Amino acid sequence: KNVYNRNQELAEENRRRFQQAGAYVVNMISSPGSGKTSLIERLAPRCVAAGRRLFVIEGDVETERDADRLRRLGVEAVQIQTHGACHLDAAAVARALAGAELAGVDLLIIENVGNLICPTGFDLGEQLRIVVASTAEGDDKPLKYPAAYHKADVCILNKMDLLAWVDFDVERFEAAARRANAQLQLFRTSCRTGEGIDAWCDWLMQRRA
Amino acid sequence: KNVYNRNQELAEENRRRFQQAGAYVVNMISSPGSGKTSLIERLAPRCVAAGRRLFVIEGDVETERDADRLRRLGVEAVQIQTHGACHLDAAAVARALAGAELAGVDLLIIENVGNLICPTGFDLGEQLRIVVASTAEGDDKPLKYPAAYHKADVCILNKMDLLAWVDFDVERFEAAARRANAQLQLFRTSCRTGEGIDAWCDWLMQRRA
Ligand SMILES: Nc1nc2c(ncn2[C@@H]2O[C@H](COP(=O)(O)OP(=O)(O)OP(=O)(O)O)[C@@H](O)[C@H]2O)c(=O)[nH]1
Ligand SMILES: Nc1nc2c(ncn2[C@@H]2O[C@H](COP(=O)(O)OP(=O)(O)OP(=O)(O)O)[C@@H](O)[C@H]2O)c(=O)[nH]1
Ligand SMILES: [Mg+2]
Ligand SMILES: [Mg+2]
Ligand SMILES: [Zn+2]
Ligand SMILES: [Zn+2]
Repeated sequence: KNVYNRNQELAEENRRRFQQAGAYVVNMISSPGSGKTSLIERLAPRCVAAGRRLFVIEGDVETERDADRLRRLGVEAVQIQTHGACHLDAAAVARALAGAELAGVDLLIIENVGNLICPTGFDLGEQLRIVVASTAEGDDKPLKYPAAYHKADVCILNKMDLLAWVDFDVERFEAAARRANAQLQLFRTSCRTGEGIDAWCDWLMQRRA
Repeated sequence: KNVYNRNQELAEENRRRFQQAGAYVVNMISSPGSGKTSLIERLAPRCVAAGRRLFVIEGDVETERDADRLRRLGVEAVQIQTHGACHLDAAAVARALAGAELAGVDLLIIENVGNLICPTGFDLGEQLRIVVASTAEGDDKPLKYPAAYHKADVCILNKMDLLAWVDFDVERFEAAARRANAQLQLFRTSCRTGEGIDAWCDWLMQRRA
C-alpha cells in the first residue's frame, strides 16, 4: 500500500508541474506491439501542421529503439529504460524530465512499458489515459484484462487493416470494452492504411491542459 | 529477494511432485494474444492421437475463458484467476493442483498470464519454458524484452500466415532471439493454416519427464 501512496504523492507533484507548463499529458498503455509508437509516429506530423509542440517520454525495459524511431521524425523524445521493471511510475517520469524545459510543450505523451497489467496501477500525473488494443490480439482482452479498460479514458482499436485475416469481432470487442467502462471513448485506427488516424489526432490535439 | 527464494523452494517441491507423477511440465509465456491457447488447442487432438495424456493449467487475471476453450475440446484443464497479479508463481500452481491426480499425466502445460516481463522471474517447477511471439507484434521484441527470450528453452513464432500484412522480418527476429539466447530452439507456426504445428507437437510429445 505504501508504494501506491508514495507514487500518488509524486504523481500529484508531476501533475502540478505539467499544469504550470500548460502541457496536456497522456499515458498510453497496451500489450507489447499493439501499435503505441506507430500511433505516435502518425500523430507527430499532424502536431507540426497544427502548430502543437509534441514531447514524448518513451518507457521500455531495454533499448532506445522507440525514442530513436520518433527522433528520426524530428520529435523531441526522452527514453526511460527500466532494466527490468514492468511499468513506469511517477518517480521515473519525474527523473526523466529533471533537465527538460516543458514550457511551450502543448502535448506530452508518455508511452508506457508494453504490459496490459502492472502499468494500470501507477498514476504518472497524466490527464488522459489511453489503452491501445490490436485486432491481432483477440477480442476477449477487455474481459480478461479489465483494469486496463476500466482505468482508461480512451480505447484505440488499432490494426483495423488486419480484420480480414484474424478472428476478431469489432462489435463484441467494443461491447466488452464498454462493459469494463461505460465512459470509454472508442476510436478505430490503422497505422498502415491511415484509417481513423485523423479523427483520433484531431480529437487529441483539441485537448487543453 | 525473499519472494524469489521462497518461490524457488516451492518450485522445487512442485518439480519433485511432477517427477514422481512422471509428467513433463511446460511453462508457456507470451504477450497477451500471441496465441498460447490457440497452440494448445492445436496440440490437444495430436496428444489424443499419440496416446499422450494432456493436462493444462490456465493462468489469467480474470475469467475462465481459456480453460473453457480447452474443456470444449475434451482437455483436462484447471483455471487460475489471479484477480490482479501479473504472473503465476509456484504457490499458485501448487494450490491449483491440490486436489488433482497427476499420475498418468504425460504432458502438463501451464499457460502463464499474458505478460512478457513478470512471469519470466518465477520458476513454477517446469522442465521446459516456451516463449511465444507473434508476427503481428513487431520483430524487435527479443531486443526490447530480452529476459523472456534469455530464460526460455523454446521460442515459437506464431501467426506466420499474417506475414504479408505486417512489417516483420523473420530472419531479423530470429537473429535477435538467438542473440538473447544462443541455445534457443526455434519453431515457426500458424494456428490458422496449420503451418509448423506438426513439427512443434511431434517435438514436444517426444519429451520425457
Ligand atoms: N498491419 C498493421 N501493423 C501495424 C499497425 N500499427 C502498428 N503495426 C505494426 O505492429 C508492430 C508493433 O508496432 P509498435 O508501434 O512498435 O508497437 P508498440 O505498442 O509501440 O510496441 P512496444 O513499445 O514494444 O510495446 C510493428 O511491426 C508495426 O509495424 C497497423 O495499424 N496495422
Ligand atoms: N491469423 C492468426 N491468428 C491467430 C493465430 N493464432 C492465434 N490467433 C488469434 O489470435 C488471437 C489470440 O489468440 P489466443 O490463443 O487467445 O492468445 P493467448 O496468447 O492465449 O492470449 P492470452 O491468454 O489472453 O494471453 C485469437 O483471435 C486467435 O484466433 C495464427 O496463427 N494466425
Ligand atoms: Mg513502442
Ligand atoms: Mg490464452
Ligand atoms: Zn509489474
Ligand atoms: Zn508483474
